Amino acid sequence: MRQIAIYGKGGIGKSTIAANLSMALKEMGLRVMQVGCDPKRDSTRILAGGRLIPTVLETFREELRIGKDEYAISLKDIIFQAQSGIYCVESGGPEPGIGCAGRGVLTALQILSDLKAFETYGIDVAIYDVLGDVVCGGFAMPIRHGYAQEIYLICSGGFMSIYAANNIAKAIRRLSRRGETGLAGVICNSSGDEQFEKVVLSQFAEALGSKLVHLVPRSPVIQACEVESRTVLEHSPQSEEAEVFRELARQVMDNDRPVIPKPIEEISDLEAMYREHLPK
Amino acid sequence: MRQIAIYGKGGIGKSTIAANLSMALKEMGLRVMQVGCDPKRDSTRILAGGRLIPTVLETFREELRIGKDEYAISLKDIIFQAQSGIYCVESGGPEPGIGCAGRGVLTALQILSDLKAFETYGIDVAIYDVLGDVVCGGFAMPIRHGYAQEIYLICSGGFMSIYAANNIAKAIRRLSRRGETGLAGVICNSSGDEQFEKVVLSQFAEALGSKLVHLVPRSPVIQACEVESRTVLEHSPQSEEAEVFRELARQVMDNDRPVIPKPIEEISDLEAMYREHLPK
Ligand SMILES: Nc1ncnc2c1ncn2[C@@H]1O[C@H](COP(=O)(O)OP(=O)(O)O)[C@@H](O)[C@H]1O
Ligand SMILES: Nc1ncnc2c1ncn2[C@@H]1O[C@H](COP(=O)(O)OP(=O)(O)O)[C@@H](O)[C@H]1O
Ligand code: SF4
Ligand SMILES: [Mg+2]
Ligand SMILES: [Mg+2]
Repeated sequence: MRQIAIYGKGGIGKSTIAANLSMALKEMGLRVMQVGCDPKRDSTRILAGGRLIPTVLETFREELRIGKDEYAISLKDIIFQAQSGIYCVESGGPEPGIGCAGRGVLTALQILSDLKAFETYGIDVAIYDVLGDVVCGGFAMPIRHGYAQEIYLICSGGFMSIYAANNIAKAIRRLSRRGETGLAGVICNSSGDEQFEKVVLSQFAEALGSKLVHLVPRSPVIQACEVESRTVLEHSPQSEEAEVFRELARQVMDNDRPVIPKPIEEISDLEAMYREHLPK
Repeated sequence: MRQIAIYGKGGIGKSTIAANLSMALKEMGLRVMQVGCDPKRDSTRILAGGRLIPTVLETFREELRIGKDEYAISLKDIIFQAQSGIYCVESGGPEPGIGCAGRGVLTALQILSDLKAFETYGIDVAIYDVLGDVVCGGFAMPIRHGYAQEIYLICSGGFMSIYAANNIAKAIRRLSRRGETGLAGVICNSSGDEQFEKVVLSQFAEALGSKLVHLVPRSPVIQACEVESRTVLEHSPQSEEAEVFRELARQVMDNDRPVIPKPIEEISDLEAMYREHLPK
C-alpha cells in the first residue's frame, strides 16, 4: 500500500490537487482513500458533493463522552464512500482553543490503523492532505510516526509558498525515517506565470535533492469544479485539465523513491535564488 | 493603549487589512506597532518594503545558543521602524518540525512585554496579525493571556471563512477574560459578491452578539500594492480603497466595547444560515 502526503501553505491548492489526484488514481483502477488532515475538515468536500463529512475526532469525542473508547467506533461512522467510489475521511481538529491540533491529526490516523481501516477496505493508495502553514511539532507528527511516506510539496510562483515548502523540507529532514519516509517531489499549482515557475521551481526542487514532478495550470475549469463540488475528471473528462491530473497520477505511481531533502538553510539564500529568475 | 487582534483563515486577507489599518491609524497621528503572529513571518512585509524582517524567536534562539536569556536581546534587534514610522515585529515560529508554534507566539509576546517594548516606543495601538486556520490551544494563547483584547474576525463570502471565524469565536468564548478581552466585530474582505456578503455576514455577526464593522472591496489596487510592497495609503492616497481603510480605522477606534461571543454550536445550523441567503 502507498501512503502519499500533500503538504503546502494554506490556500495553495492542496485539497484541489489531492481530490483530483485521488480521482485519477481511482480511474486507473486503484482503491483510494483520501484523509483530510486539516482542522478545516474541507479536504474531501469536492469528493463528497459539497458535504462536510463527520470527522474522526468529533466521533471519538462522542464515544469518550459516554465512557467508551476508540474501539466503540464503527468504521462506517468515520469513512464515507463518495459516488466515485473513493473513500473519504476527515481527521478534524480539537475543540476550538484547547488541545493540540497536530496531535489530534495523529490520533485520528492511529484510530484508522487500530481499527484496520486500510485492510478492511483493501486500500491500494492513501492520500493525506495536510495543513502546511504551521510546521510545528504537532503537524509534523504524521511524518515522525511514518504515516506520510511519500511527501509532495505544493508550490506556486509566489515566494511565500516556496518559503513554506522549504520549512516543511526542514521538518522532513529532521523527522523522516531513513528508507521509510521522505520527499517524493515538488508539484507546481500555477498562479499564472508558468515560464517563471518552471525555472524557479525546478531549481528549488533540485536544490532539495528532488525534482519538479508536474505543473497544474491555473484554470477557470478547476475553479468552476470547486463551485460545483465535482472533480475535473467527473465535470470535464475530455478537458486538458483532466489529462493533467491523469499524467500527475502516472508520475506519482512511477515515482516510488522518496529522498531525505537538503533544504536551503538561510532565508537570504532562498530569496537570492528566487530573485535570480525574476524578470528584470 | 489598545491591543487589537486580527484573526481569520489562511489567505483571507489578514495581513493586507492589518498593514493598511496600521497605516490609516498612523495617519490619524497614533503611534502604531504591528506584530505578526504567524509563523510565515510575512505580516509586515508590505510595511517593510518587501523585506522579511528578523523574528523575535530566531533572535531569542541565537541568545539561548550562547548561554544568554531574553534580557540580552536589544529592542532594536526585534523591532524595526518602517519608512512610514510604523513599528514592525514578527514573532516567527519554532524550528520546523519541533515545538509548538502557538506557544512560540506567546513567548514572543511575553518577551516584548518583559523588555517594555510598548512603553519604550510610546505605543498607542498594537495590531496583532494572528493565524486563524488552526484554533488549537497554542494559537489561542494570545487570547488566554490577555494580549488579544479587541478581536476582529476577517471573513469573505466563502463558507469556509465563516466556519473558521465561528471556531475562533468558540475559542474566544472559552478563553476570554470577562471585561478584558472579547470579540470587537467582523470585517468583510470581499471575494466579489458584496450584496450577498453584507446580508450573510451581518446575520452571522449579529448571531455572535456582535456586528459587521466594515467591508473592504476586492480590488486590483490592493493586489497591485502587495506586489509593490506598499500600503494603499502610500500607493494611492486619493483612491476609494484608501478611504475604505481610513473609515475602518475610525470604526475600530470608536468601537471599544468587545463582547463575549455566542458562536453557532452546530455546523448544520451554520450551513443552514448560509444557504438561506444563497441565490436560488
Ligand atoms: N489550478 C487552479 N486553478 C484555479 N483555481 C484553483 C487551482 N487550484 C486551486 N484553486 C482554487 O484555489 C482555492 C484554494 O484551493 P484549496 O485546494 O482549497 O487550497 P488548500 O487546500 O491548499 O487550502 C480554491 O478555491 C480552489 O478552487
Ligand atoms: N481586498 C483585496 N483585494 C484584492 N486582493 C486582496 C485583497 N485582500 C487580500 N488580497 C490578496 O490576497 C492575498 C492574501 O492576502 P493576505 O493578507 O496575505 O492573507 P492572510 O494574511 O490572511 O494569509 C494577497 O495576495 C493579497 O494581496
Ligand atoms: S504544536 Fe502546533 S498544532 Fe499543537 S498546539 Fe502547538 S501550534 Fe497548535
Ligand atoms: Mg485544503
Ligand atoms: Mg498573513
